[in-house]
Amino acid sequence: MKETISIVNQKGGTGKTTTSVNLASAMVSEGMRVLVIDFDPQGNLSYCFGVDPDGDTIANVLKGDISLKDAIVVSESVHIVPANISLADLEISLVAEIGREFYLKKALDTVEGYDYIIIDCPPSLSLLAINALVASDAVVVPMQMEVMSLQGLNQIQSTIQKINSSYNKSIYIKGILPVMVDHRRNLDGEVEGFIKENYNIPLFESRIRTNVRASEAPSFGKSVISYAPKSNSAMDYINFASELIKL
Amino acid sequence: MKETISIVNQKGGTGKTTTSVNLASAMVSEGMRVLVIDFDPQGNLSYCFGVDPDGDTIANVLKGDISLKDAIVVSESVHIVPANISLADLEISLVAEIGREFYLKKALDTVEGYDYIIIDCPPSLSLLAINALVASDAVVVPMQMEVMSLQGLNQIQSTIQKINSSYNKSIYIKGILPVMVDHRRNLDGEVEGFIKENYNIPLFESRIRTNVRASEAPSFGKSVISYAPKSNSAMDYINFASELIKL
Ligand SMILES: Nc1ncnc2c1ncn2[C@@H]1O[C@H](COP(=O)(O)OP(=O)(O)OP(=O)(O)O)[C@@H](O)[C@H]1O
Ligand SMILES: Nc1ncnc2c1ncn2[C@@H]1O[C@H](COP(=O)(O)OP(=O)(O)OP(=O)(O)O)[C@@H](O)[C@H]1O
Ligand SMILES: [Mg+2]
Ligand SMILES: [Mg+2]
Repeated sequence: MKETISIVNQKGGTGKTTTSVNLASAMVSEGMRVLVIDFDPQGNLSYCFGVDPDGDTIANVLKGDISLKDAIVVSESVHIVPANISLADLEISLVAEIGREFYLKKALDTVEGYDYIIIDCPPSLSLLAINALVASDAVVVPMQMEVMSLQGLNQIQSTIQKINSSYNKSIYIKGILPVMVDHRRNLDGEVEGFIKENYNIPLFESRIRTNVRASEAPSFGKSVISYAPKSNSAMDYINFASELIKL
Repeated sequence: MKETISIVNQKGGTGKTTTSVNLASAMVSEGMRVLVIDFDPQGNLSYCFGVDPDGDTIANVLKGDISLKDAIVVSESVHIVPANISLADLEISLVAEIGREFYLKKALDTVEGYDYIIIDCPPSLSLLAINALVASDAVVVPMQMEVMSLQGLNQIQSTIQKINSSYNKSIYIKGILPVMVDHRRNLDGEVEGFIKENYNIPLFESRIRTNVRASEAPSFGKSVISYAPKSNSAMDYINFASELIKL
């Protein structure tokens, strides 16, 4: 019953990391066993969970230094494989390798016992993101309801199509998650309407509202579920976890 | 008197493109001759200026198909070299080339007559960003006053130091520009204070406040200076342009 989900959006700052952290934490509080892979050389997810950036990382795993199991650290009962800048060099060295798109998939195939594996992706559709997609069953696209955010949707769709026809016959977009939503702005409703009319991609029911607690939590090395459990952002992510688990 | 400025931040969604578009437009309204290079395969800057994404782009220039001069299009009196997804393939093909860090610099050396050249960079510190830095006199770092944004500052500093010691002896960070500022939030003031105490990087006087007009403008293919000249964001960018020109 394991499902591997990539959190993807090549547009920057669309709440990918915030969603990876809080979705994982919310799922665990619903009794799920969850593994999160920090797959961004920026290492933001690792920072959000208060993980030491200088230990073993996913780059060491993909290089073959250690097994994935041995790279796992635990925070808030979430299992995490950290990342740091060494992942950027790893990506460059991978470019020349045969089967370069399958390195993450092969590593994830060595572990079992998880209900969900979540992969936090960088703001690009380069080789790292391709590895994440090839290794995944489904994709969640966190999106700001902004004009500039619409720009990237076509590219995400065509990337998934290419992966479907070459490497991973069954990956699909589970849905778009509107994040940093502000219901007072007309723009949010307009962008949402535009997506429903022009794209054949499901929109989740859940909405993640803008809430300062979500951006404060990382400085305490905690998810917002743990840092501010009664806040809007904690409630929103718990709703989203329930919606996702029921699908 | 030409100065080439890279708009850099490997953290996503920190207002790099919004700053590149509106700084360029504001400088032109102050009588400057400005060239902007869209250097992100997402092509957001090109979209913001209403430029056709399927014409000649900076990728064609770097491949040697056409001269930089012939790739220039004009919008709001700003000279623009567009970009689209072909820049991503160009980056990959550049990895193996000798002198791969100097391709943009060589292209920019073929034009003259500009007071400022502005380069809009992608959310990464990969080969494209390195080309931009090697070609630049100075760097502006637009930053949200958020905990997660602080994460990247060390990396930017060490990247600039490495470039100084290898390729471009004189590039420096002109300053950090706080963007999407919300004075009602305590977090903004705390992050600003943290930067002043812990980093030896200048903070500009100007502040770019959060203002929905800035995010509406792109759907009209205009800068916010042109779309909503009396809005807070237009005023803030005009202030910033004056501050920069006087430095
Ligand atoms: N619901 C929210 N309310 C308020 N702030 C938020 C919310 N979600 C995210 N943020 C803030 O917005 C910024 C961007 O979020 P985040 O880093 O999660 O995006 P990202 O897509 O992972 O960025 P990148 O493209 O750099 O990987 C961060 O400073 C984060 O704290
Ligand atoms: N001052 C502002 N007020 C309101 N919204 C803003 C402001 N500046 C930028 N935005 C919005 O925030 C989002 C991110 O801005 P922008 O695309 O300029 O950042 P970026 O750093 O270029 O992102 P990327 O890392 O993807 O290149 C966009 O939707 C933009 O319209
Ligand atoms: Mg992230
Ligand atoms: Mg941009």
